[in-house]
Formats: sequence, structure tokens, C-alpha cells
Amino acid sequence: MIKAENLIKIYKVGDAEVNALGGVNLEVEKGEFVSIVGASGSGKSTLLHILGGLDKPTEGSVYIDGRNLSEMSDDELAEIRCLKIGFVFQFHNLIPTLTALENVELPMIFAKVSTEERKRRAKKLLESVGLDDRMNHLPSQLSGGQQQRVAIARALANNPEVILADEPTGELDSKNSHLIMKTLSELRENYGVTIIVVTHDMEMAKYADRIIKMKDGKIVGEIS
Amino acid sequence: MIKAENLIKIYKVGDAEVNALGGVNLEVEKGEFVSIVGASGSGKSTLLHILGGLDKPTEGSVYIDGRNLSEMSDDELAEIRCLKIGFVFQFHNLIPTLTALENVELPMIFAKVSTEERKRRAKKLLESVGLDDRMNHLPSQLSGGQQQRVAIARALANNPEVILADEPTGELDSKNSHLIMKTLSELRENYGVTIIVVTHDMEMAKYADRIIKMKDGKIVGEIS
Ligand SMILES: Nc1ncnc2c1ncn2[C@@H]1O[C@H](COP(=O)(O)OP(=O)(O)OP(=O)(O)O)[C@@H](O)[C@H]1O
Ligand SMILES: Nc1ncnc2c1ncn2[C@@H]1O[C@H](COP(=O)(O)OP(=O)(O)OP(=O)(O)O)[C@@H](O)[C@H]1O
Ligand SMILES: [Mg+2]
Ligand SMILES: [Mg+2]
Repeated sequence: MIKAENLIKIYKVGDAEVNALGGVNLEVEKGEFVSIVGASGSGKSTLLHILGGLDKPTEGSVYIDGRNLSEMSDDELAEIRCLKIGFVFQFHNLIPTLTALENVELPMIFAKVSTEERKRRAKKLLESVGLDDRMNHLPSQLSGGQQQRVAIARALANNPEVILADEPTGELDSKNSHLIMKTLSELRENYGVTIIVVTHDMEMAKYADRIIKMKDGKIVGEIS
Repeated sequence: MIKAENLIKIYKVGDAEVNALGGVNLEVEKGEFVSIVGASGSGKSTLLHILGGLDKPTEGSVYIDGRNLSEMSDDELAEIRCLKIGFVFQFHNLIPTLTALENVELPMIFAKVSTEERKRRAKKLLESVGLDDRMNHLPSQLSGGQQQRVAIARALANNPEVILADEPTGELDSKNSHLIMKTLSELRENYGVTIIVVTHDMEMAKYADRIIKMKDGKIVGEIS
């Protein structure tokens, strides 16, 4: 489903170079649940952004369903990101001027879903993350964990085949963290959704079929 | 050192009212290390903001060293926030257009510290959180955990008497989380700094002398 081939990412900062990814190879099958762990700065967010087509590698390739992302037009990439991939970011997930409900509706607007269906589905998704009483709040009127839960609901809006989640439970208490990880597990069980979760929490990492360990921009090991 | 008396905070959202704090009483002695735990949405960030004078309660009072915050002028409040209190926010800690070094220098500019002393101290603080090789990076060029560590360094810039930290280790791996909590413990041991940390991580909460539990806007219990 997702294949990364020798990904290298070098950032330039002034005269200095940061080797964020030093040759990453990864294959994730359809319906697999993978978690990625590793120290702060080890390259997890960088890898996730490149896998989701949000950033380009300096060298190497990403294939989604056998198609090389670097050979796609911007329109094709945008369509994949809208319909195929649900992304939960580590920060800044929500549009500050839209309510929780409107934030969850946004991907459905791009997918040209009808107004009533959008509202109905957005409400249902917010209920599933326990936020039915916060639908009309702006992000600034939500707690940190509530903002994160809205982001998760939004990532699910278009029934994506792949979910890429960067620290989806970082702001959540234990009960909500387990709830989110169970929700992701069920999506995989019931709908064959492919899931890649970056996390620092080994308890959450264990929901996956395999745990991939990163260090200094490389994959250094795997636990199943 | 810090005393909260019957704090009530009600937010209005459209016609609805959110009872974020329903009567919170808390006393923290000088040199005490307190952690606050509780479910997502239970009022932890709201409480911390009010304790630090960043927000006003709907009812009730906060006293810092016996002085009622609501009786202070804006100048007096600003001075307390600059010199006495170091604040680590749950999100959006850093000014996006300033480098890591400049972000840590900022509170010292307000405190009128000389340019050389500021630079020297900012470098030293960034080294203490393991970021001496990222000083000239902008926040967008830092990983999530690196941004959080810069925020912690900045909170320490003016040698505050009180540190209020909202999820300071939420983005950090285990090694860095323990490093930060040990740094805070040492500040308390060596300099009598008063520390209040909001956290979801019970392992981190245990660094404190006492753990205060919040639920639905109230303090419901305490573990020592
Ligand atoms: N500006 C605001 N306007 C309206 N409601 C708000 C506002 N800020 C917070 N709230 C509400 O107040 C409640 C408490 O929020 P708070 O941010 O204090 O929770 P928290 O304990 O820090 O949660 P988390 O662990 O998720 O960060 C939440 O239900 C939230 O929706
Ligand atoms: N835009 C950028 N420009 C320069 N350097 C960058 C940029 N983005 C990230 N980096 C650097 O690349 C490295 C990897 O960053 P990345 O965000 O992938 O780490 P991470 O594993 O997600 O860390 P965390 O657990 O702290 O979120 C870091 O050392 C960071 O400083
Ligand atoms: Mg990251
Ligand atoms: Mg909070």
C-alpha cells in the first residue's frame, strides 16, 4: 500500500545541513497497523510528511498503491491527500476561524459531499470522539486534548484508506488515548484501513502489529 | 506563595455556558513541587492561566506572595509575569519569526539584561536542554519536542521564582521527559523555585511532592 525507498531528507539552515532522514526503507501492507517510535528529533514527523506527500524527499521515492508520488501532478497529489489519506498533525491541525464542526466538514467540502450529508457525518464523527457538546466552539475555545480529538475526527471525514497520525494522543489523558487507539484498531478491523501512528507512548504503540524504531534519521529496528 | 480562593471560570459560547472551573481552592508553598492531573477538558490549562495572571476568573481570587492579582495594575502584573513567573504553554510557545536563541532571549530583553549576558545565558539554557546545535533554527525548522524544549529554556530565562508548566513533556520521548522533570526538581532543590506542572503522564507527575487531581472543573483529590 505504502512503500518508501531509500528516503533521504536534508534541510539547509544557513550554512549548516541537517540530515533529517538518512536512507529510510519501509513497506506497509494494506490493512496493516504500524507504529513508529523514536527519540525527539529522530525524523518521525519528517518521514510521515513525506509518506503523505506533504513534503518531498531530497532523494528516494514514495509509492502509494504502486504509484510514485514524485511522478504525480499537483492535482493528482491533492486528490490522494483529500480522499485516500487522513492526516493528523503534531500541531496546528485546525483552522482557527472555523468551529469544530466546520473543521471536520472541510475535507468533505473538497470531496463535494452534499451539505446535509456533511453536517450529519461531521456530527457523528465528533460524537465518536466525545465532543458532541463542543461542536460550535472555535479551536481557541477548546482544551488541548479537545483540539486533538477534533483533528482526529477530521482525518476520518472522507473515509480514508490510509491514516497517518503524528502523536494523535500526545495531549490526551489515558482514557481518551485508549479510546482513540481502539477507534483506529476498529477501523482497521472493520474496514481494512491502513494505519501509521507516530507516538512516544509505548503503551499506545502496542496497539500496532509492528513497532518501528527510528534513531538519527534511520530505522534501526522493529518489534512485533 | 500562590493561593487560589474559590476560583470560578465560566466561558460563554453563543447562548451556552461552559463551567470550566467550579470553585477551585489551592495553596502552594514556596519551594513546593505540585503536579496537576485530570481528564482532557477538566480545567487544568484554565487553572494554570488564571494562577499565572494570564486570564481573570469569573469569581474568586489569586494571591501571589499575599498580593491579590485582581488589585494589581497592568504594569505590576506584567512585571510579575516577566520576572517572577516562568510559563510553559501547552501550544504556541514560540514566536515563529525568531530563532530558538532569540526566543530564549526575549524575556531577558524585557528584563533589560545586557546583550552579551543575554546571549551567554540563552546559549547556556539551550545547551541544558540539549539544543546547542539548533540555536539558529526557526520554530518551523524544529521538531515538536525540540520546540517544547526551547519553550522550557525560555521559561527559565529570568530565573523565575515560580514555574507554571502546561504539559511540558507532552511531545517528548521518555529520556527527554525525565531530563526535563529532573531539571525542574533540581531548580527546586537548589534554588527553592516553586513548581506547578500540569501533566497526563503519571510517571512525570510523581516527581512532585503532591499530585492534585481535577475533574469537571474541580479539585477532587490529592496524592502525596
Ligand atoms: N476560551 C474558551 N471558550 C469557551 N470554552 C473554553 C475556552 N477555553 C476552554 N474552554 C472549555 O473549558 C474546559 C476546560 O478547558 P481546559 O483547556 O482548561 O482543559 P484541560 O484540562 O487543559 O484539557 P486538556 O488536558 O485537553 O488540555 C473545556 O471543556 C473547554 O472546552
Ligand atoms: N524545516 C526544517 N528545517 C531544518 N531542520 C528541520 C526542519 N524540520 C525538521 N528539522 C530537523 O530535522 C530533525 C527531525 O525532525 P522531526 O520533526 O522529523 O523529528 P521528530 O522525530 O518528529 O521529533 P519529535 O518527537 O520531537 O516531534 C530535527 O533535528 C529537526 O531540527
Ligand atoms: Mg515530531
Ligand atoms: Mg490543557
